[in-house]
Amino acid sequence: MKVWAVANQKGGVGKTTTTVTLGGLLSGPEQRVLLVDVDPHGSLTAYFGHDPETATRGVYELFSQCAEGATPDPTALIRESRFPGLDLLTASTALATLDRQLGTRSGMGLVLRQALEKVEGQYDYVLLDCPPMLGVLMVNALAACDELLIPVQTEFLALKGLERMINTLKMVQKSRKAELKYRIIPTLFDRRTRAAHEALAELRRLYGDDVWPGVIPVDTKFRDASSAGQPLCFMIPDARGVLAYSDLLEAIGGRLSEP
Amino acid sequence: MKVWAVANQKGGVGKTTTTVTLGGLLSGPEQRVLLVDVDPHGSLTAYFGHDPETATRGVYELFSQCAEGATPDPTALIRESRFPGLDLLTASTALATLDRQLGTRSGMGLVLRQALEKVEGQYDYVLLDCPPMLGVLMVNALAACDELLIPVQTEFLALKGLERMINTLKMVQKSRKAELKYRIIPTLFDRRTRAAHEALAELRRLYGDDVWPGVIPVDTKFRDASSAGQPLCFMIPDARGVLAYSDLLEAIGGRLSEP
Ligand SMILES: Nc1ncnc2c1ncn2[C@@H]1O[C@H](COP(=O)(O)OP(=O)(O)OP(=O)(O)O)[C@@H](O)[C@H]1O
Ligand SMILES: Nc1ncnc2c1ncn2[C@@H]1O[C@H](COP(=O)(O)OP(=O)(O)OP(=O)(O)O)[C@@H](O)[C@H]1O
Ligand SMILES: [Mg+2]
Ligand SMILES: [Mg+2]
Repeated sequence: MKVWAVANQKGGVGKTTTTVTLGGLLSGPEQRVLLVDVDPHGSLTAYFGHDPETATRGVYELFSQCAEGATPDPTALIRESRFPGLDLLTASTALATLDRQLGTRSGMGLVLRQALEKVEGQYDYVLLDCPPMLGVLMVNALAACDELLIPVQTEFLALKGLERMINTLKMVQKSRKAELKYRIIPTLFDRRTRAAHEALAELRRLYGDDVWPGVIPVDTKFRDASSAGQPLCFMIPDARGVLAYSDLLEAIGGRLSEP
Repeated sequence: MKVWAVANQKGGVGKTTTTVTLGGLLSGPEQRVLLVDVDPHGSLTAYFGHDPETATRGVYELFSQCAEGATPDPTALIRESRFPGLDLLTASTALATLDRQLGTRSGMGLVLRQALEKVEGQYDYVLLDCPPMLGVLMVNALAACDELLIPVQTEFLALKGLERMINTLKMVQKSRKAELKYRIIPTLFDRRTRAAHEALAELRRLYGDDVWPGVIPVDTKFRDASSAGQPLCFMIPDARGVLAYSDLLEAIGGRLSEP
């Protein structure tokens, strides 16, 4: 079971879009994928038609199980989506109160990791969609994943924020046993603007091999897919954005599900 | 002194771009504006050339003053920008630890409001750039402001998240004396895509007069402005995006500074 986290403290860089699209490409009758929404805002949860305001079975319950002394177990909390082989662990707005509730209480950084150990073998891939903020939820996701995907918008402000994300990783790295591999994914690349080409060149200069050699282009069909509540690869399999994410999957060792 | 907060829990909708552009349009030799970066990620701080990793004088210090029992006073923390009449109160990454540190300690929701009372009369406008997450920082900004601007991307996922933002307001409203007026600002409007027109129509149907009648169009020059570290109105005064923000200012009662 491969566990990938999709994270960046900068907002609106394509974290949810990356999680949904990769989940769509990986899942099928022979290959099972679990998408976990670790963001209190619940974009992924809403994408699949659930309401984070009222959701009562999801990631938050893992933390309440742990606070009561039990080992967190997601089995009864997981929901099926309408797509074969694609399951969900949803978010709720209550997750936004976790940092305040847990305060400086120790040991709450491994809740997600312990929970995913319970479903080892039931899924081929688990994808974690992270919130745009460093807190207990992001720390949980970074402790639970084998590899980290960092979507970065190809523009100046986003590059500035990336340094901070990498510094955060170095901080978390100290508390992990295995090395946390990460890969930077240039997203929302608009080939018509000079600023995008300059930002991309700068990104490759600063981070070299840590950056995936391809780019995810701007593709307005992602917006249509989100209003339809389905991964774009199920709607328009040869859309520009889908083909780019398929190339990414090959580069990071993901096996595309047989269509 | 008018205090406006720019907030939305959804990431990447143009909060920082709105704060910077309105700040540029309002500020000048005769009209003084304070921009406050309330986001631990520090996009606004980085935009003006400061580093949120190392910044030691800013919003975080207001909270430490308050935790030590003093009344928070921003006077010594405010920095001048290189633009006349435009000052900054910067963010630092340490702000991300506030929720955990403060835990359920009461009374920390009014720090920003008390601090801004200390500079009453020194500024004509104060703009608060909020983080994409509900926590003690957002609560502080909502308690400190007279009016709230909510940038909303004109697409499906962002509309779903808006409901949650409005519910949050209703929650915070209970603890405020004066009514919190808000206005929804359609941003990143791409007139070439059907999804944008549909989302805009749906936004107006759901929220009626709470939505500003105009739109902020997609304008790639905002990206060039952010790499140049200056508000777009100082670089290209008649750019599409700048003209749209000037229209917005007129609608919300802002006085454009004499160029
Ligand atoms: N390659 C793309 N082309 C066009 N639009 C895109 C692309 N990727 C993402 N988007 C759009 O950009 C917006 C932001 O994307 P998304 O919500 O995935 O970002 P995020 O990083 O998850 O945001 P948040 O920080 O709020 O969690 C969405 O409207 C999405 O449809
Ligand atoms: N009207 C616009 N046209 C084109 N690009 C825009 C526009 N408004 C914002 N942008 C770009 O979109 C990206 C996101 O904008 P911005 O950082 O202002 O959003 P935000 O809501 O502050 O994000 P965060 O949630 O991370 O704080 C930036 O790259 C910015 O340059
Ligand atoms: Mg997201
Ligand atoms: Mg911002």
